[in-house]
Amino acid sequence: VGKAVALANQKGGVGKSTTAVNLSSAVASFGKKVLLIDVDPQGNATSGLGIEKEDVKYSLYDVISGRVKAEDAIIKNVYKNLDVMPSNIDLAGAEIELVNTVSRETRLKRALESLISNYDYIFMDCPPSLGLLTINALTAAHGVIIPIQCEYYALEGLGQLLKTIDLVREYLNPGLEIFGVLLTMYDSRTKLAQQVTAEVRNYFKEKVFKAIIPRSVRVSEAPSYGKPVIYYAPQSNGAQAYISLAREFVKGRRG
Amino acid sequence: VGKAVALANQKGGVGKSTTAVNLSSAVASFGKKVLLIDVDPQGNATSGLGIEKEDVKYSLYDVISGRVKAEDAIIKNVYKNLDVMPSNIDLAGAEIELVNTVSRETRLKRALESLISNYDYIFMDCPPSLGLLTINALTAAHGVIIPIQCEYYALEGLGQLLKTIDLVREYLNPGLEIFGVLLTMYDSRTKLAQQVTAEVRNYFKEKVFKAIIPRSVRVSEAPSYGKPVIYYAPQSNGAQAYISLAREFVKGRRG
Ligand SMILES: Nc1ncnc2c1ncn2[C@@H]1O[C@H](COP(=O)(O)OP(=O)(O)OP(=O)(O)O)[C@@H](O)[C@H]1O
Ligand SMILES: Nc1ncnc2c1ncn2[C@@H]1O[C@H](COP(=O)(O)OP(=O)(O)OP(=O)(O)O)[C@@H](O)[C@H]1O
Ligand SMILES: [Mg+2]
Ligand SMILES: [Mg+2]
Repeated sequence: VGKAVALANQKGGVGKSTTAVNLSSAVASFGKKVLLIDVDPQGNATSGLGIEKEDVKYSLYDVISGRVKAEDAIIKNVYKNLDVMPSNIDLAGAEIELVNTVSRETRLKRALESLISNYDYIFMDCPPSLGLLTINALTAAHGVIIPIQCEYYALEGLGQLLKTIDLVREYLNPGLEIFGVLLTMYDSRTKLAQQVTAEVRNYFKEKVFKAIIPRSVRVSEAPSYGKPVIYYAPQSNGAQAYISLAREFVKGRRG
Repeated sequence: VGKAVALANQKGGVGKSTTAVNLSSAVASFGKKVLLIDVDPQGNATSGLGIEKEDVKYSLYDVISGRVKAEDAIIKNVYKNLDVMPSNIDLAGAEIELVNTVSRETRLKRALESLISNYDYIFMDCPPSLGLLTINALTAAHGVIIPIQCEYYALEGLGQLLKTIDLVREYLNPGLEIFGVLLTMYDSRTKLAQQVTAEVRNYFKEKVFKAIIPRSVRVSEAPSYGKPVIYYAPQSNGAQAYISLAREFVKGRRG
């Protein structure tokens, strides 16, 4: 049975979508069957893989609101061994629509039951909030990867994120683990990056992935070509970092 | 009467808090009476100004839930001519608590009525979402400043943001204007920044501020010292850019 992984951090702009796109495609390039689900109404992971939102027939919104089965909203082989369940702006309405419904936190988990055995890994890209969409992803997940930007503000919300993970584990998903903490946009020239890195290692200890993603222009250019950086600029240090992260994740993942 | 300005963009990490902290302190350094309200539960603007969250007695959450008057939650003279209404994680609960209440969108606007004449400008830093907290800020504001990072993903959500501003103008706040669009984290060495800048100018035309904020390590280091960059590194190109933005904003603001 496949492992479901949420990319979550309510701090904005820390590299959740970039990691979802690049880690899922790197793992898929190893020959694993991978599904990427875009749980963010902004749909950055969708467009980062070159999918035009106008062409999307069914999205995660249609699945969560019960209109279609999960399989109907999947675009197959977007890249080698990589399927995508896209999202579009309709998903923005889901949070308010779900608030007063029954089992609002387990919609995504139930939708995935029928397809989880078709994949080795399912990655879910979360929006920058701890609202119902992120809660749905944490409830459906076996584990969480937490991208942390090597910047001062990035340290602030971690306590709240860990509290939310604990709450989900206690009430909704007892098996939820932290698969790892990923340092992103690391600029070795700045003191700040070194200070933040030291603090993150101090706080999370062995949960911090050995792979560190450097700040790299190729990484930020790749989405404008609709490609993961491992296909846009395979020799770049950003692409190489995501490949070693994928190796470390597949080899070392607990559970 | 003071002008209320919301810093809004649901895309994460585009420089909302950084702009809220540095623009408000630059305008205050000109001798204007300024209040900064932190409408983001993450409280980055609060800590970016050196305020310890444990020391905060009353926050925006206490004001919005009607427990205290706005004046009671204001910390005076955090920097020259700059008062702050801080936020802390309690505010994260407000979105869910407000959903089923009467006039949930106008809580902040009503709370500010008693104090708006004490200030020349009131800046509000919004979270990375278009939920009730951002709607409250847009409803209380005379105008919006939209920070846009010079990156590909930053272009995606703009249509939704403008739609939300239109909805607020139609149903909640007829006078809501766009005071301007601010290009942030501009790296002149990359083609991407030039491409994104060209697209933003094409889309927003004269609404784009002439001042462009460059990517600058001093800007990202300043919050770790609890200081606006204009006090942390006044000669840096980041500080100078925020000072010229402040001048342009104060001189050219319509209304
Ligand atoms: N390693 C990197 N080097 C350079 N730029 C990067 C890197 N990782 C991400 N970026 C850029 O930084 C910006 C923020 O990254 P991204 O959008 O992936 O973050 P996010 O956490 O998904 O944001 P949001 O909170 O809005 O969902 C994007 O423009 C992206 O292209
Ligand atoms: N001009 C700049 N140069 C370098 N770094 C910057 C600049 N502006 C902002 N940053 C850094 O980029 C990160 C994102 O900025 P900031 O937190 O202000 O964005 P935000 O839009 O408020 O994020 P959120 O969506 O989480 O509220 C921060 O770590 C900040 O220090
Ligand atoms: Mg994202
Ligand atoms: Mg912010």
